[in-house]
Amino acid sequence: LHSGEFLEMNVQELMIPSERVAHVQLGNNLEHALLVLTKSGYTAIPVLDVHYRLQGLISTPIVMDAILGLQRIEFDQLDQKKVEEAMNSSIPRLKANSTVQSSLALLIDHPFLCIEDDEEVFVGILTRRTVLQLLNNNVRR
Amino acid sequence: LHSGEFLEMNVQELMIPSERVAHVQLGNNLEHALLVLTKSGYTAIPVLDVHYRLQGLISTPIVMDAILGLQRIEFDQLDQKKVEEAMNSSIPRLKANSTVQSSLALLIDHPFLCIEDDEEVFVGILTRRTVLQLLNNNVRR
Ligand SMILES: Nc1ncnc2c1ncn2[C@@H]1O[C@@H]2COP(=O)(O)O[C@H]3[C@@H](O)[C@H](n4cnc5c(N)ncnc54)O[C@@H]3COP(=O)(O)O[C@H]2[C@H]1O
Ligand SMILES: Nc1ncnc2c1ncn2[C@@H]1O[C@@H]2COP(=O)(O)O[C@H]3[C@@H](O)[C@H](n4cnc5c(N)ncnc54)O[C@@H]3COP(=O)(O)O[C@H]2[C@H]1O
Repeated sequence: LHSGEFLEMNVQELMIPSERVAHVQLGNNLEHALLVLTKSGYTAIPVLDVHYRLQGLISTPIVMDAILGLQRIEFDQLDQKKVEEAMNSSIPRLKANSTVQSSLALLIDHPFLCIEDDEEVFVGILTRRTVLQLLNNNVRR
Repeated sequence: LHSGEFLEMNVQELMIPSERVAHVQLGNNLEHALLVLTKSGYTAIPVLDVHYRLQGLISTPIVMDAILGLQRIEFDQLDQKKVEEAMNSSIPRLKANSTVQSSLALLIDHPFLCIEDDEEVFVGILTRRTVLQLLNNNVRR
């Protein structure tokens, strides 16, 4: 196997920068969130506040579950609920100077990890895809 | 770094067996597919035929995109379309005797891989989570 140097890389070198990350803002309703998810093609995206600080994560399963009635999914409820009522607000975050090695264990349970700077401003995401590419290049016989 | 023996493991030893995989059948409409996705909590699941052979993959992005009109998402269209009209029918598949190493490159672009036996019957899935756990245990300083 190759050396483990790639494990010491900084996540900031590998992340998708915030300007390329689809997201929604606090105050948006679930109809808007579902449109952003649908048009971006992603199944889960960050929720940010006006200062670009991370507040949580919204996903299509979360949106659908929030409007799931006893008999059917109640689509007319979408514009009646805000993202903050439904989002998952307990998500892990990495500091920009974290290493790839520290991200591996978290990526077991999370398809992507949000990265913030020292001011807790959201700066980007590290995806499973990026880390798997790195591993595929470095873990061979 | 540890030895690369884990790369030689058989995917069959690591897969989630078919009886535990949420799926839909050909002929189901998108309303049924969305309910299965919502209740299972998964964002993408296999589509099988009556002989349990793999036909494609259906996901919430695919469902939403299929009913996305010019102005809004048209939810009343959900029971008007069948999974076969919308599903992604060109997905990779692994044979049950494939190794983990052969799956790594495919998992870069696919969150999970469908596994079939020699009769092309669907037998299970290999997820990124499983492989990341394996890598996390074997790739350390
Ligand atoms: N437009 C596209 N082009 C090419 N491949 C695509 C794609 N959309 C999805 N994929 C593939 O599908 C995987 C799962 O995407 P998902 O949206 O469920 O899950 C995504 C999504 O929730 C989030 N994500 C990734 N890129 C994002 C972005 N630019 N903005 C917001 N969220 C993003 O991170 C998760 C993991 O992403 P990852 O790349 O590891 O894994 C992606 C990627 O391999
Ligand atoms: N009920 C649950 N309990 C615990 N963790 C959960 C969970 N549902 C989702 N997750 C976490 O979220 C990741 C993405 O799930 P997703 O449904 O988008 O994407 C899933 C889904 O499309 C599919 N999948 C996984 N297990 C499945 C199953 N039993 N039946 C059908 N599809 C499955 O494989 C993809 C990748 O799964 P993976 O495990 O790597 O990654 C999962 C897992 O880490």
